[in-house]
Amino acid sequence: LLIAQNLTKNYQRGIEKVKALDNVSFAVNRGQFIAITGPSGSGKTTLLHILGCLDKPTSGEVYIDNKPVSKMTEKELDNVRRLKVGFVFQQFYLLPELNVIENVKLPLLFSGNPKKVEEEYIDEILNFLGIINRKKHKPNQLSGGEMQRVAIARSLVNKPEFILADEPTANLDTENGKKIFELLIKLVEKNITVIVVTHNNELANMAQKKIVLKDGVIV
Amino acid sequence: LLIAQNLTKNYQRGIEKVKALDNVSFAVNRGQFIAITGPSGSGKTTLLHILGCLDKPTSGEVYIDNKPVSKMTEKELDNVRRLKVGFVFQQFYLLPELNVIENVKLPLLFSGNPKKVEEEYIDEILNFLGIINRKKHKPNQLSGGEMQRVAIARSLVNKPEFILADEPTANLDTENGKKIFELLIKLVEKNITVIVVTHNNELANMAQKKIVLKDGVIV
Ligand SMILES: Nc1ncnc2c1ncn2[C@@H]1O[C@H](COP(=O)(O)OP(=O)(O)OP(=O)(O)O)[C@@H](O)[C@H]1O
Ligand SMILES: Nc1ncnc2c1ncn2[C@@H]1O[C@H](COP(=O)(O)OP(=O)(O)OP(=O)(O)O)[C@@H](O)[C@H]1O
Ligand SMILES: [Mg+2]
Ligand SMILES: [Mg+2]
Repeated sequence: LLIAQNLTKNYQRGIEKVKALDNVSFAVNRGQFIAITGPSGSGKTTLLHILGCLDKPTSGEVYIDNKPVSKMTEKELDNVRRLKVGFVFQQFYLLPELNVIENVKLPLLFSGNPKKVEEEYIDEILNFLGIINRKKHKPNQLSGGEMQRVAIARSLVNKPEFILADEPTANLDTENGKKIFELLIKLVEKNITVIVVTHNNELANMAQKKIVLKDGVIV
Repeated sequence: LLIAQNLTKNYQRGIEKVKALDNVSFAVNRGQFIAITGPSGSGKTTLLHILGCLDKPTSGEVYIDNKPVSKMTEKELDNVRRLKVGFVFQQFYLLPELNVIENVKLPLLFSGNPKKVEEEYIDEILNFLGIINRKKHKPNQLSGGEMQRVAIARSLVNKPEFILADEPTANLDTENGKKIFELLIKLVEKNITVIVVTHNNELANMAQKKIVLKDGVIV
């Protein structure tokens, strides 16, 4: 379903070259639960962004449903980013001028809501995540963990085939973290492919497969 | 040294009132290591900002060296924020247009570097935190955990009497997280007062005193 083939990502800064990813290859099947772990700076976020078509590798290829991403049209790439993949960013990236419900519904605006997602479905997600009472708050009126949960809710709203989540429990206490584990497992049971970058060993151990990065290389 | 007396913080949003803190009181002695824990949304960040004079309570008082904060002049408050307290923010708040070393040295610019902090001292901190090779990177050229460590380095540069750290290991792996524990303990050994908000139970258990919040109340 998703293949990473010899992915390399270099960042050039003047004479300095940072090798963020070095020949990373692996395959993911539909409905699998994959954890990506490794030290800070090992290339996890870089890898996740390339898998989600939000960034291009310096060399190597990503295949989605056997189609090479480098050969996709802009229209096909948009389709991947807006409908196939739900992305939870490490930095959240909520829009400061929109409130919670507007931020969560933003992907529907871009996709035109082709799956006809209902208000009740969204409320169900917000309720499960414990943030239903924050629907009208703006991001600067939320705690760190509340912002994180809004970012998670937003990734689900287009009912994507893949969830790519970058440290989704970093700002959460144990109780709320467990709710996220539960959510991710429910998605996998619905045959959604979940790839999560995490420093949380408990969450990583729930995955069917662990990819461990160190200095941009799979170890 | 630091006294919180009946701190209450309400946020009014139209007809809705959020009670972020409700009658919170405790005392902290010089050189103590205090952990503040509790679920997401329980008021930890709100409390830390009030203790660090970055926000005012709706009612109640903070005393620093027996001086009530509400009676301090703007000059005295500036002195507290710039020299007495080193603050590590949950959202980091690094300036995007400055590189790492410029971001770390920013407090020296505001304080006029009265303690004559040297370049070697700063390099020592960056080296200990494992980010010495990122001195010239801008924040958008850093990983989440690297940004977190820059925020920690910045809080130390004015050699403050207090460190107030909001989830300083949230974006770090176990190894790098342990480095932060080590750093905080070294500071406490130097008689610096450390108050850390954390979801990390291992770090919280190293503290001499734990303050547990739930719905804005100490439990
Ligand atoms: N400006 C605001 N207006 C309204 N409500 C607010 C505002 N700022 C914070 N809150 C609310 O106050 C509560 C406490 O927020 P706070 O950031 O202190 O929580 P926290 O314990 O740090 O949570 P976390 O562990 O998620 O970081 C939250 O429920 C939040 O929604
Ligand atoms: N635009 C850039 N220019 C130069 N170096 C970069 C850039 N973006 C990232 N890097 C570097 O690439 C390395 C990998 O970054 P990445 O964000 O993928 O790490 P990570 O594994 O997600 O780390 P963390 O656990 O701290 O979030 C880091 O050392 C970072 O400094
Ligand atoms: Mg990352
Ligand atoms: Mg907080």
